[in-house]
Amino acid sequence: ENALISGIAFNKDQTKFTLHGVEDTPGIAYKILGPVNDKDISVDVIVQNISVNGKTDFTFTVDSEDEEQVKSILKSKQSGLDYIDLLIDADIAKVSIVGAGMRSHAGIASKAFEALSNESINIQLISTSEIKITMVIEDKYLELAVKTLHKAFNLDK
Amino acid sequence: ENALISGIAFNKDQTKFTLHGVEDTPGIAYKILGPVNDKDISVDVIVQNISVNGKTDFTFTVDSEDEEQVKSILKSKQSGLDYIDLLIDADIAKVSIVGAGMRSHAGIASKAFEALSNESINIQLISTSEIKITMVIEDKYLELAVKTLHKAFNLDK
Ligand SMILES: C[C@@H](O)[C@H](N)C(=O)O
Ligand SMILES: C[C@@H](O)[C@H](N)C(=O)O
Repeated sequence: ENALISGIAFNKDQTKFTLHGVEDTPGIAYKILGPVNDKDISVDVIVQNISVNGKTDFTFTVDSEDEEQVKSILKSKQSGLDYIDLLIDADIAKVSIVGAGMRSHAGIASKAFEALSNESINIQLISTSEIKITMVIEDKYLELAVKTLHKAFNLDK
Repeated sequence: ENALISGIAFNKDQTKFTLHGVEDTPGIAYKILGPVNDKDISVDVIVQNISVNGKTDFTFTVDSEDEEQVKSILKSKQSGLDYIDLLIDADIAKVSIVGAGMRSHAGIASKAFEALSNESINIQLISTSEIKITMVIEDKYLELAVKTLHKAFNLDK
């Protein structure tokens, strides 16, 4: 499956927002992202996993320059949203394995996970699509992660 | 941004596996997906959000025909993985908004979230990339969701 990988993309200039403990009921995702969109703020990764005991976490990343504005939007909405905690983290980097038509992610993803694990790099967030496996890690490991993944997928020229 | 949307894709034949309460330490994602990949099982969506108190949930979907095999792989790995609970759900449908170059997901995502919320359809899982916003919902709402999203994005011919 290696032949499908066209490269490793990365971005250090994002901030991750996590609304911890939102209600898992219809309309909540819109209540979170609607106000951010109304201010024309560009959102990149959006990840939400299933809820346990009716609550879940909703995470999204924005360009770091928009951090202050997003923070004030979310803080002003807290009463309507009812989340337990707002976690903001600018010390992140996004690393993606980019390929074409990755029918099954398992092979490519497990190879990427293995490569990062061999370097003891912790994966904070994972999101996949047909063309990309996106992982958020601590920004201090970005260079090591990119080097490791280049090697794992034989992308070293 | 409507012009960018090319269609709504969906799939009812998947099963969602969630390992609830895995340790958020390097190597865990590989320990989960490595064994699944070793058996050549095709994995589609992979979602993991940030951890709280050192534990997080890891979710992935497979074709429903592979459900039993994945279940026995994960159950046999429980001692090495140390998860609190294995949640399996075949009553799901995956619905995706497919577009090209969606630089910012906020506009398209919040419109999709609003459309589903107006029909009281709960979004269980969210994962995004440049070309797709993927949502997992209960399979009984699939037809309504696809109709609603077609309308919201003016895709009705
Ligand atoms: C948490 C959020 O995604 C909620 N389930 C919704 O449908 O909006
Ligand atoms: C939970 C899992 O993703 C872990 N953080 C890892 O790096 O493998």
